[in-house]
Amino acid sequence: MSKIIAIVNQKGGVGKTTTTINLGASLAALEKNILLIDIDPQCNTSTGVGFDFAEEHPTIYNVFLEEAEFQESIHSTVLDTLSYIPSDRNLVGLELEFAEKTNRNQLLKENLKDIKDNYDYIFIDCPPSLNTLTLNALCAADSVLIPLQTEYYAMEGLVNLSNTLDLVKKSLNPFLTVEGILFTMYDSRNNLSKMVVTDVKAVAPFPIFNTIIPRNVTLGEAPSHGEPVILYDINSTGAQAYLSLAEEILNGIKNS
Amino acid sequence: MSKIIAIVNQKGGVGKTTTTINLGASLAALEKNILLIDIDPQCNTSTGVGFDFAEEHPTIYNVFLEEAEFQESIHSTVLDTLSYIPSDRNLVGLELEFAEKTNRNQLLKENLKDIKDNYDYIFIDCPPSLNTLTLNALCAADSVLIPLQTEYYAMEGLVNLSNTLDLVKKSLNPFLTVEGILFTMYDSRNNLSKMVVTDVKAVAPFPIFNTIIPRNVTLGEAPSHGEPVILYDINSTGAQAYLSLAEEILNGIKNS
Ligand SMILES: Nc1ncnc2c1ncn2[C@@H]1O[C@H](COP(=O)(O)OP(=O)(O)OP(=O)(O)O)[C@@H](O)[C@H]1O
Ligand SMILES: Nc1ncnc2c1ncn2[C@@H]1O[C@H](COP(=O)(O)OP(=O)(O)OP(=O)(O)O)[C@@H](O)[C@H]1O
Ligand SMILES: [Mg+2]
Ligand SMILES: [Mg+2]
Repeated sequence: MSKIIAIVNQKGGVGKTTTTINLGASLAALEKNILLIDIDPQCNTSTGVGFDFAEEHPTIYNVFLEEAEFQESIHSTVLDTLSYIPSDRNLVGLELEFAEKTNRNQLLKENLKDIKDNYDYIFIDCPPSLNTLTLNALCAADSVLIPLQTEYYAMEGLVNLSNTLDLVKKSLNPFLTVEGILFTMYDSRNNLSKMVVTDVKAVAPFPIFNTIIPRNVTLGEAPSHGEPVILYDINSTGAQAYLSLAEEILNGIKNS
Repeated sequence: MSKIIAIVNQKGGVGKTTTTINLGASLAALEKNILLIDIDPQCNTSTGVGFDFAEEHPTIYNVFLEEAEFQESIHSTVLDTLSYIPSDRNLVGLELEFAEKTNRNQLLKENLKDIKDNYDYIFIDCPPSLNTLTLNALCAADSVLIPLQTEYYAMEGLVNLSNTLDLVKKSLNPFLTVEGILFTMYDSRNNLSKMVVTDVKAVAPFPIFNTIIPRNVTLGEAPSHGEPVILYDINSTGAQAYLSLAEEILNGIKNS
C-alpha cells in the first residue's frame, strides 16, 4: 500500500521543504520506504538532503523532457529507506514550454504509475505557486499535506488554497483528499501564533494534525549541512516534533 | 524625478510584502508621494494596507484585461501621500491566458508610462516566482530591492536571482539596476542569522543596505489590522527599522 502526498501551499516560506525532508526522514527512520520528489525550481529539498549539483545525475526535469528514465533519476541517501529525485533550476521554464501540451498536468502521474508500489510513502515538495508544477503534484497525489505558518497572511491564504483544491477535485483528480493542516513555526511566546491556531481550528475545512512544529533554529541550520534534522540533531525540539508527526501519519490523527 | 522599484525574490516568505508596505508607508510619512502596486495573486499587500475585497474597486487584473483605466484602479489610504493598486486572485491565470501575447511582459510598463511622474516612488510587490507577473515588474522597474531572509535557503537562492536579473538586463530591460539587498527577520541571538549576513556580505554582487530588519512580532501583527506598522505601533523595532531604511533610500547607502 503506497501513498503519494503532495506538500502544498502557495504562500511562500511556510515550511513546505522543511516538512518534506523531515517528515520523510522521520518515516524512513521508522522503517518505512520513502521517496521524496522535488518539483520546485528553487531545488531546496535537493539541497536539504545533500544533493551535489555538480554530479551528473538526472533530475525530474530530465524525466519530464524524456531525456532520462524515472528509475535513473532516483538518488539514494545515507538512510537505506530514504531516496529522492532532485529538481532543476530550468523547471521554471516548464510552464511556457509545455503550454501547448494537453497532458501537461499529468506528467508526474504518468511517470509514477510503474514505480509507486515500491514505496510506502512518496512526498512531493511544491513551489510557492498554483502553477503547472503544483498541478502536476496535485494530479499525481492521493492526498495533500498543508503546512501553515502561524502568521496572518498564511491563514488568509487558506481560503484560496481550499478553493483551488476543490477545483482540482472537480476537474483533474476526483480522489484527492486532505491529509491535514500542519501548524509550523509556532512561537508559544507570542499571541499571533496562538490567535492563528485558534482561528484556523474554528473554521478549517480540513483535518488538523495534533503535532505543532515549533520555531526551532536547528531546523534552519540542518539544511546548510545537507542533512535532515534527525541526523543533524535528533534531540532538538524540531526533530522531535517531526518524529511525532510521522507517528500521526502512521496511526491517524486522534481527536484531542 | 520618479523611481519605480520592484521588490523581488523568488524565495517565498522572505519579507517582500512586509517591505513593500512598510518602506512605502515610511517614505509617505517623510512626505514623499508613494504608489504601491500589488501584482501577487495572493493579494497580501492589498490586505496589509486594508483593502476591502467586497468593495467594487478595479484591480491591476482589470487594468491588464483593459476593463478599467489605470487611474481608476488607484486607491487612497489614510496617509495622503500613500496610494495603492490592489491585486486579484485571478491574476494566477494570467500566465496561461497571455502565453500567446507577444508583449505579455510589458503590460505594466505600458500602463505606468503616463502616470509615473505623479509619484516620487512606485513600489511593486511580486509573487514568489520568476513568472510573467514578476517579469512584468522587472520590465517596468528602474531598480530592484531584494529582501533576503537571514536563512540558508534564502541565501542559496541569491545566485539564481542574480542570474535572472542578468538575463532580464540583456533581453528585456537594459537599464535595470539593483537598489540593494535588505536583510530581513534577523535574529541577533542565533548564529545562523549572523552566518548568512557575513557570507552574503563577502560574496554579494549587489549593494547591501546598512539597515537590517530584525525579527519583530509587531510586523506580523500589523497586517491583521490592515495597517502599515508605523500606524500600528511606531515605537516597535520593526517600524523604526523601516523608517531608517526609508532614510537610506532617500540619502543613499553610506559605506559603513
Ligand atoms: N519550524 C521552524 N523553525 C525555524 N525555522 C524554520 C522552521 N521551518 C522552516 N524553517 C526555516 O524557515 C525558512 C522557510 O521554510 P521552508 O523553506 O521550508 O518553507 P517553504 O514553504 O518550502 O518555502 P518556499 O515557499 O520558498 O518553497 C527556511 O529557511 C527554513 O529553514
Ligand atoms: N521582520 C519580521 N519579523 C517578524 N515577522 C515578519 C518580518 N517580516 C515579515 N514577517 C512575517 O513573516 C511572514 C512572511 O513575510 P512576507 O509575507 O512579507 O514575505 P513575502 O516574501 O512577501 O512572502 P511571499 O513569498 O509569500 O510573497 C509574514 O507573515 C510577515 O508578517
Ligand atoms: Mg520550499
Ligand atoms: Mg508577499
